[in-house]
Amino acid sequence: MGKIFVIANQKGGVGKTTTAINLSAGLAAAKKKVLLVDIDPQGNATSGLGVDKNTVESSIYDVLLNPIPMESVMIETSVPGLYLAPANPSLSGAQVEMVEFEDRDNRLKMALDPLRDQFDYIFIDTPPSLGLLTVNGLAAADGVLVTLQCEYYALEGLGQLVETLNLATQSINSQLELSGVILTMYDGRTNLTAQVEEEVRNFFPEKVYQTVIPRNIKLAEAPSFGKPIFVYDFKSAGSAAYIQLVQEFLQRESHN
Amino acid sequence: MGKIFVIANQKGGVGKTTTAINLSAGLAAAKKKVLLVDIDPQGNATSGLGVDKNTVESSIYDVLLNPIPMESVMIETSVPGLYLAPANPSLSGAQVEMVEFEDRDNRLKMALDPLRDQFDYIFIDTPPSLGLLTVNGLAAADGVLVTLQCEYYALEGLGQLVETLNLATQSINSQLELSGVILTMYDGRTNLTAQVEEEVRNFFPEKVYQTVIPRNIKLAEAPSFGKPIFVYDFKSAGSAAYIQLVQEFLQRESHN
Ligand SMILES: Nc1ncnc2c1ncn2[C@@H]1O[C@H](COP(=O)(O)OP(=O)(O)OP(=O)(O)O)[C@@H](O)[C@H]1O
Ligand SMILES: Nc1ncnc2c1ncn2[C@@H]1O[C@H](COP(=O)(O)OP(=O)(O)OP(=O)(O)O)[C@@H](O)[C@H]1O
Ligand SMILES: [Mg+2]
Ligand SMILES: [Mg+2]
Repeated sequence: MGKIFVIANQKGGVGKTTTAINLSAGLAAAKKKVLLVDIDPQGNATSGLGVDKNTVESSIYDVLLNPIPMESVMIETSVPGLYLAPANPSLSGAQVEMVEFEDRDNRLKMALDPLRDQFDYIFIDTPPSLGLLTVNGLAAADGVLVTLQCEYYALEGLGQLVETLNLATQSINSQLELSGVILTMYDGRTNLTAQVEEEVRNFFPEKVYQTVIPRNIKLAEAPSFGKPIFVYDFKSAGSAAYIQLVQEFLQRESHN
Repeated sequence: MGKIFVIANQKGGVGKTTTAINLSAGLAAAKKKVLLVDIDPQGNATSGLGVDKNTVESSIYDVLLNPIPMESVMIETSVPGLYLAPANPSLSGAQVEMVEFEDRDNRLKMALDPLRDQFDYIFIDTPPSLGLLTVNGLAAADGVLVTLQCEYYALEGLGQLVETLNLATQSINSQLELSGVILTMYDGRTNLTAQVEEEVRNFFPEKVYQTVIPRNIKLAEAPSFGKPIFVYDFKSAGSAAYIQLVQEFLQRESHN
């Protein structure tokens, strides 16, 4: 029975998409069957996996609005075992168009629940906001993975994010849990990183992954080739970190 | 007659707030009278200037919703000549609450226009989205400053941003122009930066500032002390770059 995770943080540029792509691709490489759902109108998870979002005919937009089944938009990626439900630019209109629907919070959940037994894991990449698209991700998921850049503004936003997760558990999804916090763009040489890490590990003792993702230029280069880090540069520090993350993710899941 | 600029880019984490704070503080240091308006519910421009957004009684939320005059929320910052209209967490509800207003796009414009002759420059910091808050910023402004991180996803999002700006000029603000593109987190040693810079300078020949903002840890440390970079570490590369940016901004404005 596949488990659904949403990768969320309203702070922008904190490694949500980079983690969504590399964690899901890494799990596929570990022989899991994985679906990555891109509900960010920017469509970075889509292009980061080498799919041209302007040529995608039907996308998550159609699944949420028309609706059409998720199966009809899912595509195989260049990574065996990894499937993608792509975004395209029309998704930026979805937020406003969905407001009128009675069940506007649960459109994604209704589309994903029937697919649970086809995948081991389903990941949802979200935009940097707490609007209706992200709410759909929170409603559909079993667990939230928060990527946290080791910098001041990202730390400051954590309180607001935790409040939103608590609200989500009360109003739209009582099963939702905070599955983990992943430190990204970690630079062990700076005081800033050390301060943020100390505060976050105190705040969420069990939840913060031991694995940290270092700042590594190869991770920023890989999306321009449409490839996960393992394919783009297997020997890089970024690749090693995400391989370790995949292992820790599987270990944590086996205890659940 | 004060000119109003909105700092926008729907891509997250590209240096919008860092530029909003340091450009406005730098102009104040150059004896201009400046107002910085924070319409991002994250309130990073507010905390980055040392103001505790949880103790702020009335904020931009009240200006947009009640409405109350901007003068009643404006506060003096620790930088002489720089005023702030702060955000607080209630702003995250504004987006949904404003949808019902007839004039929902122009609430900010109505609040700012009466203040034009009290300031030389007014800057608006926006959230990483193209929702109603950012639309209010586009409707209120004379010019848009786009901060662009020198990385692939940020470059990819430029097309969508330009389309949005064209739409904004047609539907909500015919005077709006693209005033400039500022390259941020620039790392001259990487191919990625060189590629992005080349593409962007070809795309917008005149608009891209000569001044680039280097990646500099001091810029990421300064907000945790609530200070602009000049006050936090005047000798840093980040400070030098923003001083140069202020000079180029004034030079470009004098030709307009
Ligand atoms: N560990 C890392 N080291 C270096 N660069 C990174 C790392 N992780 C992500 N990046 C780069 O930093 C930028 C921001 O990352 P990413 O786009 O994954 O964040 P995001 O949270 O998904 O952003 P948004 O809020 O816009 O959706 C991208 O250009 C990405 O390539
Ligand atoms: N030139 C720079 N060098 C190093 N760090 C920087 C630089 N500019 C910004 N930062 C840091 O990078 C992070 C993102 O910058 P910032 O918050 O200003 O971007 P933003 O576009 O306003 O983000 P959001 O989309 O969430 O509003 C912050 O932690 C900031 O301190
Ligand atoms: Mg993203
Ligand atoms: Mg910001």
